[in-house]
Amino acid sequence: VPDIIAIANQKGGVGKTTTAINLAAALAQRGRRVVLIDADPQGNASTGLGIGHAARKNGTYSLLTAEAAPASLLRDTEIETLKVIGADNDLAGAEIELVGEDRREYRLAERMQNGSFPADLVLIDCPPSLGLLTLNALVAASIVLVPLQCEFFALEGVSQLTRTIDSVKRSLNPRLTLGGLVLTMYDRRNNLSELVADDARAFFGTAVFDTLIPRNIRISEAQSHGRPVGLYDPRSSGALAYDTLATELLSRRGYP
Amino acid sequence: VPDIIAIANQKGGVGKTTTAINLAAALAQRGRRVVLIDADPQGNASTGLGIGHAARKNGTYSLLTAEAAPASLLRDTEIETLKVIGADNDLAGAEIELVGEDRREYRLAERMQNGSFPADLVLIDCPPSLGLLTLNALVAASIVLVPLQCEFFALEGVSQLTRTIDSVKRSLNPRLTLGGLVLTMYDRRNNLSELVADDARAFFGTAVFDTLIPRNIRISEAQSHGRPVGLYDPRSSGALAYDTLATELLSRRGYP
Ligand SMILES: Nc1ncnc2c1ncn2[C@@H]1O[C@H](COP(=O)(O)OP(=O)(O)OP(=O)(O)O)[C@@H](O)[C@H]1O
Ligand SMILES: Nc1ncnc2c1ncn2[C@@H]1O[C@H](COP(=O)(O)OP(=O)(O)OP(=O)(O)O)[C@@H](O)[C@H]1O
Ligand SMILES: [Mg+2]
Ligand SMILES: [Mg+2]
Repeated sequence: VPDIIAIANQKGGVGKTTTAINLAAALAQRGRRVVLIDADPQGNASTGLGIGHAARKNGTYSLLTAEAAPASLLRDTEIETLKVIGADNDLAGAEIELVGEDRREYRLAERMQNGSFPADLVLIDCPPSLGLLTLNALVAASIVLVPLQCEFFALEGVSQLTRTIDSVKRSLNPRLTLGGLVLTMYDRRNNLSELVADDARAFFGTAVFDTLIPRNIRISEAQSHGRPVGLYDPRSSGALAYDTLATELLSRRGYP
Repeated sequence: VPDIIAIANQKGGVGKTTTAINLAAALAQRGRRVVLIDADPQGNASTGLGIGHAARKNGTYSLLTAEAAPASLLRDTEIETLKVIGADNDLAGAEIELVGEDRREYRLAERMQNGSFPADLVLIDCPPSLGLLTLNALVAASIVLVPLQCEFFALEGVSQLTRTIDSVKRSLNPRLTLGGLVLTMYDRRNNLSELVADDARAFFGTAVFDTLIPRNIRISEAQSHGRPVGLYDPRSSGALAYDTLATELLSRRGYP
């Protein structure tokens, strides 16, 4: 059974997609078989990995609403062991279609059972809300990674997210735990970054990953080329940070 | 009847709240009577204007679900002519409670009729989604302002937003129009900013405001002090830009 990691935070623009793309790529470059599921109708993770619009037609929307074999929805990327299930705006329809369904929060979890696709790790990029798409990811996941932007509003919403994680754990998915908080867009020149990082560590302790992701323009440039930063500019501070994050995640999860 | 302006974009972290707070403050500092409605359960606009948690208890949630007189929900700010209707996490409940109701998209528009509060301009800060809270804002509004971050993913979702605006105009609110796109977090040192700005102008023409909002650390510092940047550091590039934006908005709307 793959290790399923939801990447979630209802605060917008905190680096969920950037973390999903670059962490998935860094894990795959070590030979792990990784699947990235784009669960955001904006489809930014699909764009950031160069998945064309036609290739998204059978993607996360079909995974949630149709009966197609999940393995048939996997799209190739530049990295042999990294596959993507893409998203487009149709996925916004799934959220409305599922509302009246029985066991609507379990749809993704059920579709991913019985070894539906060969993977060691599955990462799920969530939209900036705590609606049905994010709930499906939380019910399917074993852990949640929470990107936390080192900016002022970032800490505001985290207690709402941890309350949601606790209530999903209690009533829908008992194995779900908080995998940790990842500090993103850290800018040494800006003392707010330091304040937010200190606050986060004071509040969440060792749940905050040691790896700090710096603000690095090569990260957004890579996205405009549809490539992970590790391939676009392997020696950039962004690429090195996501590689370190991959090491830390594997060691926290007890991988050899 | 006040001029009602929704500030919306389902892409997260693009500067919706920052624009709502600082544009509202700049308009109020010219003596216009302004009300800012925080329609995001994260309550970042409430925090950014120093509204305490107790003062949010009777806020946008009550405006949408209860019968309290709207004028009784107005909270004072440091600026005499700027009032706020605050938000807290209860507002996330309104979205669920309204789903089954008749005319659920018109709730805000109906509550703001008949001169419910003395204002020249009402700004509504929307959450990063196109759900029921944003729909209520679009139905109540005369125009939509769309903050567009000068970063790669920013242009991805805009066509989905303009489609939503068109469909709201066709079926729910015939007077709604696109008020314009405001380019935010523009960074002269980063050529992606220039690319996004050029793309936006090529695509939307004069609908893109001339005023560029620069990335300016004083803007986020001001938020951590619960004050608009125009009060926190009036000579900062951020404060000057939002003041220029207020001038441009008033002239585009035909104010003397
Ligand atoms: N470390 C970084 N350095 C520089 N830019 C970054 C970094 N991380 C993210 N960005 C940029 O910040 C913006 C927001 O990041 P991203 O889209 O990953 O956030 P998100 O949380 O997925 O947003 P949403 O809430 O809309 O899903 C993007 O334009 C991205 O390119
Ligand atoms: N011009 C600017 N210069 C520097 N920082 C900025 C600027 N505009 C916004 N920010 C910072 O960027 C972050 C995102 O901005 P903001 O919260 O206003 O976006 P939003 O679109 O309202 O986000 P959400 O989608 O979560 O509602 C905040 O931490 C804010 O302080
Ligand atoms: Mg994203
Ligand atoms: Mg906001």
